[in-house]
Amino acid sequence: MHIWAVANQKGGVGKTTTVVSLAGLLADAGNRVLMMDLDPHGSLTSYFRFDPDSVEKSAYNLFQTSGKIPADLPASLIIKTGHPNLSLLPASTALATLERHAQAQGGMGLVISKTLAILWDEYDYVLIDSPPVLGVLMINALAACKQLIIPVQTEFLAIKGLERMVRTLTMINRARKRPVPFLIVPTLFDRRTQASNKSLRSLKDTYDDLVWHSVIPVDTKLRDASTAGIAPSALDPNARGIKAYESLMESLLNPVG
Amino acid sequence: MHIWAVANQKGGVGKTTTVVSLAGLLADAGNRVLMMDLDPHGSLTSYFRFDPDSVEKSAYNLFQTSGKIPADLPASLIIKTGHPNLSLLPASTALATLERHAQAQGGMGLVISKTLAILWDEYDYVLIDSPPVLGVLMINALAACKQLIIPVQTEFLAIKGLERMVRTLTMINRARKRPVPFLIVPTLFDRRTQASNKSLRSLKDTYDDLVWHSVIPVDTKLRDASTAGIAPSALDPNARGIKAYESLMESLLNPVG
Ligand SMILES: Nc1ncnc2c1ncn2[C@@H]1O[C@H](COP(=O)(O)OP(=O)(O)OP(=O)(O)O)[C@@H](O)[C@H]1O
Ligand SMILES: Nc1ncnc2c1ncn2[C@@H]1O[C@H](COP(=O)(O)OP(=O)(O)OP(=O)(O)O)[C@@H](O)[C@H]1O
Ligand SMILES: [Mg+2]
Ligand SMILES: [Mg+2]
Repeated sequence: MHIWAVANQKGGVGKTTTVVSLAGLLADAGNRVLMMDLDPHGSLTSYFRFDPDSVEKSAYNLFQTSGKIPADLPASLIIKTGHPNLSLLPASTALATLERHAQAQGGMGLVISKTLAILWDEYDYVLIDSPPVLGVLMINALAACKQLIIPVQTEFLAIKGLERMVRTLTMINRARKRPVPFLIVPTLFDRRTQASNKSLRSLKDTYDDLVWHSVIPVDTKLRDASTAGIAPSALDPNARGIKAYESLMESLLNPVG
Repeated sequence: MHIWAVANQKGGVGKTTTVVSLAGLLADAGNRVLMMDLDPHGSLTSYFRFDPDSVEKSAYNLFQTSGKIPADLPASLIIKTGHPNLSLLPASTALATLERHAQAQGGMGLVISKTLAILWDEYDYVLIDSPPVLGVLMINALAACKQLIIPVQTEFLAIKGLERMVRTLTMINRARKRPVPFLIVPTLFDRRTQASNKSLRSLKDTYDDLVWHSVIPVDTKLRDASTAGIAPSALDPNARGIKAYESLMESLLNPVG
């Protein structure tokens, strides 16, 4: 099982869009793919027309087990998306209450790792969407993943916030046996604007080969797909945005060096 | 003192951009303006070149007082931005730890209201930026404000998330003596795309006169201002984005009906 998490404390940088784009492409290639929505706001869950406010079974149930997860629980929470080979473990807005209990209960940082250990033979790829906040849910995603993708908008505020994300990651990596490899992916890139080009150069100057060699361009087809409630590759496999995500998938599947 | 909060649980919809644009314009008109950054990620603080990771005095200090705020504390946390009449009470990344203690301490929802009661005669307008998460910091902003502005990107996922925000607000309004008036402001509007126009229509169909009569267009000058670290009106008072924020300010200052 390959476990990829997508995280960034900055909001609106394309985390959910990255999860659904890559997951759709991996499923199209014949892999059994599970998406996990750990964002209490539930964008990924809403994307596929499920309601994070009223869903009865969700990732929240995993955190109600005080540490020992029953073997049959994870599979019972998973729903089909209608896209072949693509399943979803939805979010519930109740996830927002977990932060408050994290202090009292302790040890909540490994709930998702334990869940994926139970599901190990069921899926080839698991893609985890996380909220734009450093808290117990993001920690779970960072602790469980084997590869981290950090989408960054090519503009000042988003790059400023990246420093913090990279520092957080370095801290978490110290506590892990094996550090998580991460890739910084420039998103919402608009080649017509000066600001995008300047920011991309400064991103590469600062982070060097931690930055993916290409970019995800602005492509309204990616928005149209969320309006239609289908994975972007199902809407238009030849769209610029999808072609870029295909090349990102290639880079992740065949890391150089 | 007029207290405006800008909030939305969806990330990247232009909350920080709205705070800095309106605050700059109100300051240019001769008002004494205070911006408050309640986002642990500290975009507004970084915008003005202060570092949320290392700032010693911040909004975090207000929450360390277990309920009774010393009269001289709020003013001691405020810094100048270099823009005339515009001050900032910065965020610290330590704000991210508050959620965990909120459960144990209780009554943390009114810290910002109590702070502004102390600063009442010092400022004409206070604009509060909040994180994209429903938690103790957003609750503080909603409890303290007299007017709420909800920026919404004109696209499906952002509109879907709005339902939850409006429901949250209705819930909080029940606990307040006087309900908070709120205005939904369409942002990042790109009149060239079908998706923007369609979404705007559906927004108005659903929320009627809760939606501002105009829109904030996509304007790269707003991004350029954050790269330059100055309020957008100082960069270019005639930019499309700033003209739109001027008209929003008018609507807020002279509400119809
Ligand atoms: N490459 C792209 N081209 C055009 N639109 C995009 C692109 N990537 C993302 N978007 C749009 O930008 C908005 C933000 O994207 P998304 O919701 O994926 O970000 P996020 O980081 O998951 O946000 P949040 O912090 O709220 O979780 C959405 O409306 C999405 O459709
Ligand atoms: N009208 C606009 N035109 C062009 N760019 C914009 C506009 N409004 C916001 N932006 C840009 O979009 C990005 C997101 O805006 P901003 O950071 O203000 O959103 P936010 O809601 O505060 O995000 P977060 O959820 O992370 O706090 C920023 O890069 C900002 O410069
Ligand atoms: Mg998201
Ligand atoms: Mg912000």
